[in-house]
Amino acid sequence: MGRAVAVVCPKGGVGKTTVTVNLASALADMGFHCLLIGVDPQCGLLSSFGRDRFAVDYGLLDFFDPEGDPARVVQSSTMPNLDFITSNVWSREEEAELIERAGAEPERLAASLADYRGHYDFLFLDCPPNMGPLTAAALRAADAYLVPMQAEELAYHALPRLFDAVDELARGGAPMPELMGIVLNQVDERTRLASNVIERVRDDYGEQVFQTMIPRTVRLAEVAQRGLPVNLFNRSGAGARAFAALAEEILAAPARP
Amino acid sequence: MGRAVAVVCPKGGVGKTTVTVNLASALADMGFHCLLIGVDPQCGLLSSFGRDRFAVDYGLLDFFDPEGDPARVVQSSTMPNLDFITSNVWSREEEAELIERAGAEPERLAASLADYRGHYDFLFLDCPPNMGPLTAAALRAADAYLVPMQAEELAYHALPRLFDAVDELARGGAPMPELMGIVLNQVDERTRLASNVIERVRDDYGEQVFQTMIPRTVRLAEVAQRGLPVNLFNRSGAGARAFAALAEEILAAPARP
Ligand SMILES: Nc1ncnc2c1ncn2[C@@H]1O[C@H](COP(=O)(O)OP(=O)(O)OP(=O)(O)O)[C@@H](O)[C@H]1O
Ligand SMILES: Nc1ncnc2c1ncn2[C@@H]1O[C@H](COP(=O)(O)OP(=O)(O)OP(=O)(O)O)[C@@H](O)[C@H]1O
Ligand SMILES: [Mg+2]
Ligand SMILES: [Mg+2]
Repeated sequence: MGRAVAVVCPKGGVGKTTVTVNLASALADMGFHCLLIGVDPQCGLLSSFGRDRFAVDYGLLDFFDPEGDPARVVQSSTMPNLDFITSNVWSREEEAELIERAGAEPERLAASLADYRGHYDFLFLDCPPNMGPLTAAALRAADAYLVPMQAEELAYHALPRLFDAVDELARGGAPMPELMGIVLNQVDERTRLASNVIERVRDDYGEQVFQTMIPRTVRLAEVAQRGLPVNLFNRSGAGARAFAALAEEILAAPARP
Repeated sequence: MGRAVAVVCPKGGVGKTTVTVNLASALADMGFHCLLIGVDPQCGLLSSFGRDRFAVDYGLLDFFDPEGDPARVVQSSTMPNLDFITSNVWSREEEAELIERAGAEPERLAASLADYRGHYDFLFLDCPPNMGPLTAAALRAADAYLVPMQAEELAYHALPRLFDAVDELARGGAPMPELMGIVLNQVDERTRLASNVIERVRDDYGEQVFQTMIPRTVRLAEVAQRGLPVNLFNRSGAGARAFAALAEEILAAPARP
């Protein structure tokens, strides 16, 4: 059975989409079948695979919309072992409708994904920058959640808010996944700010912080422009190597009891 | 009468909070009285002034909550000419309530701010990374809106979605402000990616893109850690100079008819 992993952080721009795409691609490289689900209405996943929003009709909304067609939501990424489901909302009105349906039927995403767990080794859910109904639905559907953060002050401050929100959902009766870990991303180790934040986050969260840190590299910023994960155009670079190391670290970690 | 400016971009992490704090501080330096309003429940403004969320009781929620106390929402930043109103929600439940009230009474924020416009030259509204009810309320309260973006692909893709959302709100009858401009932030001009995106955004949006670009500097990333705008601890650096230039460019621009 495939492992469903929600990629979550209410702070914007920490690298949820970038980590989702490049970690999945590193796992796909090792032969694991991965399905990526764009839960974020921004459609960042679609751009990361070089696809235009007009090119795809079916997606996340079809899981929540009674008139939708869930059978047609999976798109091939043209890369082996890597498929995706995009968020297929564009207007504010559609987005508000999706959020409302996710709030009304929070377990619907989990139920819709159940069929896919038999076909994939990993299912990654790329969440929007908030802890609202869509992120809550993704957490309910997940076995674990992964938290990217920048080695910067505002991202550090977002962590207690994130974990409080997960606790609040659990207190409300929602099944919450285990924390897979916190991964530091866009790290420039030369700066005092970064080493200061890294030290504090390792002090506070200890083993829950991955050893592997993803550096800020131009190649990683180019992923969305090229429409390719970094290991497919810069295999030997620091970015691809870091995501391969992260994949190894995740595979080696025993799933918490 | 003070000018109300909403700082908006649905893409996370482009620098809405950083631009709000440092642009306002550059204007405060020139003698303009500025009020910053944290419309984003993440409370990024509070951190940027080194304040702890437990230290402030009154804020945005008091505008929307019938039992609130709007008279006590303005906090002094300890810097001359710079005050702020923070978002004072923490839990998911409180945030959901704030969003619901903003959706139900979208003109409430504009009405609450009306009193302050006589006391300040500029009122900046720092918005969350989405185009939902809080951003919509901020746009209704504003005379103009400012769009920070990174010189990166996913931020570039966010622009049509942003402008479509503003058009959609206008079609729905909401008074929408004029576009003050798009400001490129976190720019590393040495990369091909940045110059490529800059070229495209200037091609597409022409005069609507400010000439001034804000570079990515470590000092700017340190603002939230120090709890001070960059011109108060690194006055001669590239970050402070860029924000002073942006302030000049904004002051020089004729308000559009
Ligand atoms: N390690 C990295 N090196 C260089 N650039 C990066 C890295 N990680 C992310 N980026 C870039 O930083 C920006 C933010 O990353 P991304 O969009 O993945 O974050 P996000 O958390 O998904 O954002 P949002 O909150 O809007 O969903 C993007 O332009 C991306 O290309
Ligand atoms: N010009 C810059 N140079 C260096 N760091 C910057 C710059 N602008 C922003 N940052 C840093 O980048 C991160 C994102 O910026 P910020 O939080 O202001 O963006 P935002 O759009 O307000 O994010 P959100 O979408 O979460 O509200 C922060 O850690 C901030 O310190
Ligand atoms: Mg994203
Ligand atoms: Mg912000």
